[in-house]
Amino acid sequence: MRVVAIANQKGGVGKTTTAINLGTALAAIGRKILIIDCDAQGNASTGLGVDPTARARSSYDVLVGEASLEQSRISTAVPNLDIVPGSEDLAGVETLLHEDPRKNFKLKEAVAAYRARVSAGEDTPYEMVLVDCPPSLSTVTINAMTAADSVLVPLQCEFLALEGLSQLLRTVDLVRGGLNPDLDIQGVVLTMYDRRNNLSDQVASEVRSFFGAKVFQTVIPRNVRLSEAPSFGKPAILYDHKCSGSEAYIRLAQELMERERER
Amino acid sequence: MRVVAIANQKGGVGKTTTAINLGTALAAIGRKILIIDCDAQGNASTGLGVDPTARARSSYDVLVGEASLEQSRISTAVPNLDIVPGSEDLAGVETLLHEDPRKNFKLKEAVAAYRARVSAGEDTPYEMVLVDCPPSLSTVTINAMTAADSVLVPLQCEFLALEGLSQLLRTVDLVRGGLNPDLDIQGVVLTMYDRRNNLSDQVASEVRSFFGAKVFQTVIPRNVRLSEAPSFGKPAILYDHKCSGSEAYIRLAQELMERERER
Ligand SMILES: Nc1ncnc2c1ncn2[C@@H]1O[C@H](COP(=O)(O)OP(=O)(O)OP(=O)(O)O)[C@@H](O)[C@H]1O
Ligand SMILES: Nc1ncnc2c1ncn2[C@@H]1O[C@H](COP(=O)(O)OP(=O)(O)OP(=O)(O)O)[C@@H](O)[C@H]1O
Ligand SMILES: [Mg+2]
Ligand SMILES: [Mg+2]
Repeated sequence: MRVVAIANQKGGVGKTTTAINLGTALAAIGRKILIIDCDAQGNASTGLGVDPTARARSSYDVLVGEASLEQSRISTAVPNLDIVPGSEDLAGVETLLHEDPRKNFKLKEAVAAYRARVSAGEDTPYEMVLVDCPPSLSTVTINAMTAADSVLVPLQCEFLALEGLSQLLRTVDLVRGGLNPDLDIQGVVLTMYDRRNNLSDQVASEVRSFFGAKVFQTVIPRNVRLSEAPSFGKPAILYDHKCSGSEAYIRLAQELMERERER
Repeated sequence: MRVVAIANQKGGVGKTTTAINLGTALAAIGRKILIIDCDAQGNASTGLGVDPTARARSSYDVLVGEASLEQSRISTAVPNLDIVPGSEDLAGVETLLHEDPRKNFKLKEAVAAYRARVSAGEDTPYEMVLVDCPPSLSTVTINAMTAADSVLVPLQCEFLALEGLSQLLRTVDLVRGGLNPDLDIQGVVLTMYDRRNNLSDQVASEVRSFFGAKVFQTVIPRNVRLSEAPSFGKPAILYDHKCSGSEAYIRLAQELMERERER
């Protein structure tokens, strides 16, 4: 059971879209996947068609220690794909956990408890857990990085998106230095690539020269079907599996599984 | 001196692009403008060509009470436009101010101190102060809303961007109920509108039916020149004043000044 934090404090770079569609593509090739929606807006939950009234328990309850992963997860319309929904309450986590000496380990402890259930034969394992992070380096994102085996960084092919990279990498180093020594960078995924626009190419080549082989070969193109799909409560792969966005996420899932095999 | 917080916790909706280009357009019609960059990535500072080494003091110093606005502001390449730069240290504000009973009033107090200087003839007033907020409803954004006369909400014409609106409005109500009774919503600006795509129209009409006259007539189109300009350290209006993005921000500045006159 590998835990991957999908994180980047720059807003609107495709974290949620990657969590939903990479998760769906992995589930479509038979892997059992859990998405943990750690964003107060609950975009991943909406994009997977989870009605706001069906979110009795959420990642907030898990982070504050009031519910386990198995109590909070619900199934989605996609076979093999479960989700722990997000909740507006997450905006209050920073304040609520401030005095708690274990504030950075809450998600790690919840994952460890689930792994113990699996070892005891009380539950079936997920092959991968994807954590959709909010656009900040706050306690929620630190929790995700502390619980994770690796960080997947969606990077929009825009100039301003390059600015926050060094801060993100320093944060990963900080977490690796204290909270989670085994944390590594799974990879960088270029998103919203528009081949008609020079800027996309410039950003892509700059990222490849900086991150080298860590950058996935698969590049996610800008594709309006990806942004339409959530309005139907479906991942793009169910909404329109032939569009360029869906095909790219299917390729990304395959590339990710190859990397996992080589590990 | 009116203070306007440019806020929306959804990431990547055009908060920084609006702060830079609306600020530049207002300065170009002769208004004296101050931008306060409250985002840890310092995108507004970069987009206005402020070199990272020239950011000796920042909005962080203002928020923790170690520097005044006039000590932290610097001029930009745009006449009539000054900026208080952003800084990575802002990521630590939440923790640093947690125990401070005045934690939500830091920016308000700095603005009040500046106003006192103006009354005493020690400084010239800004006609407007634009605060570029980070993509969260944390202490930094609450500070901006507490110091502000009104909130300007950039809203991307995308389905997922609608999700966070109710939480944003509740936060404005909360701030109005306790910290800043005079806070109102200046308006909603539709951004990244793409007329080739139905979704943009659907989102735009949904927003207009929800917010009515609060929605600016001016709609900002998706225009690649707006995303290229920051890589040259220039606002779009200096980089390419004839492009559709620049023209839209010039119209928005005029519409905003009309609204201010009618107030
Ligand atoms: N490849 C793409 N092509 C076109 N639109 C996209 C693509 N990826 C994401 N989008 C759209 O862009 C917007 C931002 O994407 P998304 O919400 O996934 O980013 P995020 O990083 O999760 O944002 P936040 O920082 O707010 O959590 C959404 O409206 C989404 O539908
Ligand atoms: N109208 C537009 N047309 C095309 N690109 C745009 C437009 N407005 C903004 N952009 C680009 O979209 C990206 C997101 O915009 P911006 O950074 O201003 O949003 P933001 O809300 O400030 O993001 P964050 O939540 O990270 O602070 C940037 O790369 C910017 O250059
Ligand atoms: Mg998201
Ligand atoms: Mg910004």
